Amino acid sequence: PSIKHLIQEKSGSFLIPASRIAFVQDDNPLYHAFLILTKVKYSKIPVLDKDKKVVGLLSLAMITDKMLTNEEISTAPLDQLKVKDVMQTKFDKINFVETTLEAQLHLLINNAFLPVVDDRGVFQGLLTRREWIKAFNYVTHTYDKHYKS
Amino acid sequence: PSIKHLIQEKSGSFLIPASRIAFVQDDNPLYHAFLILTKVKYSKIPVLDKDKKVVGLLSLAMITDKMLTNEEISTAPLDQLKVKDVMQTKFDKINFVETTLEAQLHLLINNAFLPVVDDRGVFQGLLTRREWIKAFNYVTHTYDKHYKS
Ligand SMILES: Nc1ncnc2c1ncn2[C@@H]1O[C@@H]2COP(=O)(O)O[C@H]3[C@@H](O)[C@H](n4cnc5c(N)ncnc54)O[C@@H]3COP(=O)(O)O[C@H]2[C@H]1O
Ligand SMILES: Nc1ncnc2c1ncn2[C@@H]1O[C@@H]2COP(=O)(O)O[C@H]3[C@@H](O)[C@H](n4cnc5c(N)ncnc54)O[C@@H]3COP(=O)(O)O[C@H]2[C@H]1O
Repeated sequence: PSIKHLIQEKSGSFLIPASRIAFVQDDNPLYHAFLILTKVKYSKIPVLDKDKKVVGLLSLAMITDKMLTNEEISTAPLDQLKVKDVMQTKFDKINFVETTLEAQLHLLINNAFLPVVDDRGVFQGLLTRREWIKAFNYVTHTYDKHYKS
Repeated sequence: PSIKHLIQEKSGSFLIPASRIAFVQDDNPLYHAFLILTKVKYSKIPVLDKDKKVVGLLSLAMITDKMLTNEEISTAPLDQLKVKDVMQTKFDKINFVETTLEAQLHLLINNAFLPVVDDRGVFQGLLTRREWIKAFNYVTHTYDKHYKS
């Protein structure tokens, strides 16, 4: 069996389901998102709209960037702006049904995680580098043990 | 050849040298670190002391956590505190000479990156998940092409 087949067997368990993912909504005030990101400590999280579709990604740096004014560091933007005003709107996401394993791995070269959506764009969960590396670690131990040369 | 050997050939190029790494010093005021982290956009960076040894890791969340007071979000801590007052001091780091490839991969399961140091603890650069995944991606293409079954 090829490496690809060994990983394919394990890949069903890669998805971290939506229920375990920290997120914010696009219409939340920045104040709320600042608190969420400070407390959950994940560096970048998905942004969902009212229909649970993934519409952006958000990190603390996108928020603190608005706090840097000419004079000083200001907290005023936290009350004035919403998540949708600062979030990253250009990002990779995948539909498990349509995306091959090779395509997933290729995207994980430049993305620490990939939001997974269904055919209607509704958020299903995250595919993370950690899950992939765990599987690779397992596979190379298994493979090298049986096929050592 | 085993997967391990194929990766070992490429692993010389994994280290991102210290000259290309964004960092802060442990005695910098938080104000400075806040600006650095907001501008470079890396989510977590190494903290070095005067002797260029890695003494901690720093993210924006460690700084914003100090800004959450009972009343409101305050910028006062940015002037009052230093990087060493909030940085993460418990973290994994590796010495390339001493660490096997398996040990590196195992550590990358729970670490997005690993600071690399020499025998005196002086910062050499970072080993990142991105570099590992690029190598794995290359190796599986090569391996499966030659040893398909
Ligand atoms: N609370 C925690 N418990 C245990 N380990 C933790 C952790 N927070 C971070 N890590 C470790 O640090 C890595 C980088 O986390 P980061 O938050 O920068 O980057 C994360 C974050 O942006 C996002 N992410 C992961 N899990 C998430 C969740 N439950 N909710 C929201 N975003 C998540 O996916 C990125 C990659 O995650 P990955 O698991 O591959 O890699 C994680 C994981 O290995
Ligand atoms: N300016 C940029 N240009 C291109 N791609 C970018 C980028 N900033 C982030 N990325 C992509 O996002 C991933 C996660 O970045 P993050 O800053 O959360 O997490 C980073 C950051 O905490 C640290 N890191 C990487 N390069 C660094 C550098 N030059 N200076 C300081 N820290 C660095 O190592 C972690 C893992 O990095 P890795 O390369 O595996 O994975 C990176 C990379 O694939």
